[in-house]
Order: sequence, then structure tokens, then C-alpha cells
Amino acid sequence: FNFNLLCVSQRGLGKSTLINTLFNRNIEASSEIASSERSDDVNGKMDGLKLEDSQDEETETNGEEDVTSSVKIKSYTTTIEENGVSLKLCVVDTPGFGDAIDNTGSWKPIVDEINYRFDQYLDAENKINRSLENDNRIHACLYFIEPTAHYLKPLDVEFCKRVHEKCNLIPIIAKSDILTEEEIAVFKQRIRKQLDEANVKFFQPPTYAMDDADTVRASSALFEKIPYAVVGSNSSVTDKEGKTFRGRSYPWGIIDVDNAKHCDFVYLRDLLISQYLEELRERTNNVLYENYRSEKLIR
Amino acid sequence: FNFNLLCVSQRGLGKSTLINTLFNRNIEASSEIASSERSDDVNGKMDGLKLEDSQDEETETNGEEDVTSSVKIKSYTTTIEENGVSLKLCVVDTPGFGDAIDNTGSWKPIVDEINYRFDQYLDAENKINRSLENDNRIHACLYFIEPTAHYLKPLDVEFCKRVHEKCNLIPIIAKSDILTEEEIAVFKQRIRKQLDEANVKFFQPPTYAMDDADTVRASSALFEKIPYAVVGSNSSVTDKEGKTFRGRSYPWGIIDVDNAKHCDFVYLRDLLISQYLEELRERTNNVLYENYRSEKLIR
Ligand SMILES: Nc1nc2c(ncn2[C@@H]2O[C@H](COP(=O)(O)OP(=O)(O)O)[C@@H](O)[C@H]2O)c(=O)[nH]1
Ligand SMILES: Nc1nc2c(ncn2[C@@H]2O[C@H](COP(=O)(O)OP(=O)(O)O)[C@@H](O)[C@H]2O)c(=O)[nH]1
Repeated sequence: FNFNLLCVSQRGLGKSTLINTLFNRNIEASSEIASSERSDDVNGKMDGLKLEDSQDEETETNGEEDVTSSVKIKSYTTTIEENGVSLKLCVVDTPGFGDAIDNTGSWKPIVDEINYRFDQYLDAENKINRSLENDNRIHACLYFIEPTAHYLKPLDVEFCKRVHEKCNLIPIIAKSDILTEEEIAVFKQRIRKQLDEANVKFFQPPTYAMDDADTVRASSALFEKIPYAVVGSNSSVTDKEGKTFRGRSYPWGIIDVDNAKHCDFVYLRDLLISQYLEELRERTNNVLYENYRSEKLIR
Repeated sequence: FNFNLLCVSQRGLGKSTLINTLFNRNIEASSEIASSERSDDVNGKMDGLKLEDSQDEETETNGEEDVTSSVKIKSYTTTIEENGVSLKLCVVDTPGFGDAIDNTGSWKPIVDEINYRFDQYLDAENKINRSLENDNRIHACLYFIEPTAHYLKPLDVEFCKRVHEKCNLIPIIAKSDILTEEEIAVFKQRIRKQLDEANVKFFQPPTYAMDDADTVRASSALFEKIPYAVVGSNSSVTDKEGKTFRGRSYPWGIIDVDNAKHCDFVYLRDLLISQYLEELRERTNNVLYENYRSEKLIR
């Protein structure tokens, strides 16, 4: 079955690295479809969205397009095995978001993409011989917050307000190794307060009536850590004891990405992949898509 | 005598912390003039620049002014002792730069400020009983680069192009503890190439005909490190051996700000304060101000 993950971040917050760390592979390299292109007849709003060859190509930004926002939508599809289940993973990337001098409206192509995928599903549902095996709807959105240690930026708040009712929003603090433990605690508190005041709801791992106390406790512990302070790493490092792990090596010490004392990576991976993948898909179908469908029928 | 340091950075890159680390004090708290206000009659272009009470006040940004750029100019003045000399230090801050959704033209209020200060000096020079003791011209501009590890952003390049011929530009990589040693090396190379291609000249410690080989070597070593990869810290930390120093403490290790193996802070401090302060002031007077003056006379 499908799992479609939308990733939104300005350039340089470790997005490519984190996705590869989460799924244990180079997503782009293993992508069966090198990049999926939105053709112009499909959706009028999609006109003008061109996709470059490679997102990881280091491009210097010196041209006219850097002054105003030009967000592109790029998808990478690959098959992964999780809990013995084969999963068709699609990572939807949004290069250009937040990177220009003027980022007005940079949320729009992304919201258009979410809506487009809802419409695709709606059309399929309405066909006589409906085949709903290909579920292209966005099941979760990972939003990367710059680790300033102060507050969410206006662009962050605006984006979260625009998407939290359309897909499961999971805000994360990117490159959290720039923050001390106290700074992370203060920053998380402020972010949650700001999102609350903006009436933004991020994804909350659900609890069920029949859950035992331990499960409820584990689930709320997982929830309390949001926004997850994450570190990603494509490379292995070796510490003084000869132990090798995924991490980052600095002159003053080595970070272990999978060490819960170093960052919240393991919690994000739990939420997104090992424990709540099904809940993310279900909430998309039962709540977010239903809301979209009813709003569309009303108009 | 005066030393006027312009500091330009988007919020959250450790600017306040770095200034305090450089001058060994809380600049704002020790500022004899709480904040200097530009009155409207002085310079038509300065209209509308209002100054808030405190730059360090943690303000959530949720209002209309976050959509478009609103850069303010705030000055803090204090007296410092360096090399047995008493120095009237003025730090000119630019809150709001790069913080909005649309940052078009955010360089303009800053360039206006530099020009205004040149004009002030020009007026004083032209008076019959000229008293040039108060030199308010900008002697150096510290420009904070976000440590993305990729490239300079369009906003960075635009700003540097606008100011490098008006004041001594010293680009620095902020919060460099987010980068490994390899990432710093690659990032510095790309930044220098990008600035070179944009014809941006940053301040170069001059060498003199009578300098000995050691001095020339030390001066070029200082120059090669630009953009300085800096870390700042207001607080002291203690390591396992009981040694106390200014730094940042992480679960994986402790950074020592004054350790040249951890960051370039000591080199920035050398350039800016201990060794080339006079050169910065001289170049401002002999080269940058002279160019401004001749251009103005031509028009
Ligand atoms: N400090 C830190 N650096 C990271 C982290 N993840 C990636 N990086 C580095 O940041 C740079 C940009 O990473 P990349 O994944 O290409 O960022 P993207 O532009 O958001 O896709 C690379 O040099 C990475 O090694 C992280 O969690 N912490
Ligand atoms: N990682 C890192 N954090 C820093 C550094 N300097 C300051 N900070 C932290 O970043 C946050 C913002 O610092 P501040 O000086 O207020 O930034 P400003 O908004 O640019 O003035 C605070 O939590 C600081 O402790 C640094 O060099 N490295």
C-alpha cells in the first residue's frame, strides 16, 4: 500500500539527509521514478511547475528567480519493507520554499498539490469501475523549523495554518544539534504556544479506549516530544571505543543519531514509520479527506 | 576615539551573543545611551524608522509587519578598554533584516544609515569651526551568514553587493558549531567563490612593505580564514577536568569559544579588535569615505 510523505523546508535544513536517515537509504538514488512531472493538462493551477534534474545538485542561486518565490513539487517513489510489510513510499519534496528574497505565497503550490491529490482520489471514487489501490493523498507533512532558538518565523506560522487541516502536520526542529538541551526545551514550549495561539493542530498519536496504561503513557510521551528535535546523518562515525553508528563528528564530540539522549530522531521514526503509519493513513482517509470532500460538495 | 560596528543578521543567528562575547560584556546593559533614535527631520529617508525598547525582548511575530520587510536601525554606545586605549564603541544593529516573508529592499535602510553617517561627517568637515572628534562613520560591517552548508542565499549576495564599497565588509558564518570541519571548509570555499563572482570585496588585513615575513604570514593566515566560522557564548561551562571557560555544553561534548580548534572566534576578535582596528578606521577614512565624497561632488 501507499505512504505519501510531504516534506517542506527551506534549503539547508538537512531535509535530504533526514529522509535518507529515516528510510535507511538514498531516496533519490533508489527512486524508481527519477522524478514525477506534473503535466499541464491535469490541473490548471499546476502550470509552470517545472522539475529540475536533481534536487541535490548544488546550485548557486544568482538568477532572477531568486527574488520571488518559485516553489517546485518533486516526487520520489521507492519500495520499503517495514514490519514485514511492503510499502510504496512516495516522498513529495518542495524545493524553493522559503529560499527567495520575497517568499509571498510560497505555500500556495504546496496546498494546490495536496488538493490535486484529493481531487485525483475523488475522481477515482466516482468512476464506475473504481480502483482505489493507488492512494496518492498526502498522509503526513513533515515541516522543518529553523533552529533559531527564538520563535517560529512568520513564514512558518503562515504555512502551518494553511496545511494543518489538509494533512497530518508533524513539525520538527531541524539540525537540533545546534541547540543545548535547555534551548530545546524553551524553544519547544514557545513553538507549541505559538501554534496553539494560531489554532494549528499538529498530528496527535491517538489513544484507544482499550489501550492499557503503558500504551497510553508511551503514546502521550511520543506526543509530548513534538516538535521533534532531530538530527540526521548519512555517514557512519566511530567513537573512541570503536563503536560505529550513524552520526556527526565534531572536534568537541560525536553525536549518535539513534541515541535518544542526543536528539528525538528515534521518536520521529517511531511516530512516522514503526508505530503510527496506519493511523496517519486512516486519519487522512476518515477525517482530512472526508472534510475536503464535504466542503467540495457544499460549494 | 570612535569605533562604529554595523552588525547585520536575520534573527536567531547569535548576533547579540557574539557581540557580547567579542567585547566581554552585555553591550545593551552597559550601553550609556539606551538606544539612539533617528529623528525625522535629519534625513527624509529615515522617516518611519521607530526603535523598540529592547532588542532582546522575545517578541512573537504575528502581525502585519511580518509580511513585508521592516528593518530598524538601533545603536548601542559604550566605552571599552583595548590595548590600554579607551575606545568609544558604537554597535549599530539592524533588527528586522531578513525576518519577513517578503524581504525585498531590506538592504535599503541600512545603506541609507551608512550614507547618512558619511553625510554627517561631510557636513562637519565643511563647517568653519570643524570638530571632527566625533566620527560616526561605519568602520566595519559584520555580516552573519546562516550555516546551511550549501551556498549564500540570494539575500546575502544582494546585501554584500550593496555595502562592500561603503564599509569594510567582514562576512562570518554564524553558529558554526552546527558544521563539521569538512563542511566548514567546503562552505567557506563556496562562499568565497560566490562573493568573487559577484565582485564583492571583503576587508583584507593590509600588509606593508616593511612587514617581516612572520607578520606577512600571520596577516595572510588571518585573511584566509574569512569568512570566520564563529561561535559565541555568554555563559561559562566547566569541563570534566574542572576547567571553566566561555562555551556551550551539549550531551556529546563542550565547545570552547576561545579554542581555535573549535571555531574562528579568536581570529575574528584579532581582526576586529586587537590587531586591525586602526586599519579598519583608516580604510574607512582614506578609501571608503573618500570614494563617497568624490562621487557626491561629481553629481
Ligand atoms: N548540524 C547538522 N547538519 C546536518 C544535519 N543533517 C544534515 N546536515 C548537513 O547539512 C548540510 C545540508 O544537508 P541537506 O540534507 O543537503 O539539506 P537540504 O538542503 O535541506 O536537503 C549537509 O552538509 C549535511 O551534512 C543535522 O541534523 N545536523
Ligand atoms: N549553536 C549556537 N547557538 C548560539 C550561538 N550563539 C548564540 N546561540 C544561541 O542562539 C540563541 C539566539 O541567540 P541570540 O544572540 O539572541 O541571537 P540573535 O537573535 O541573533 O541576537 C540563544 O539561545 C543563544 O544561546 C552559537 O555560536 N552557536
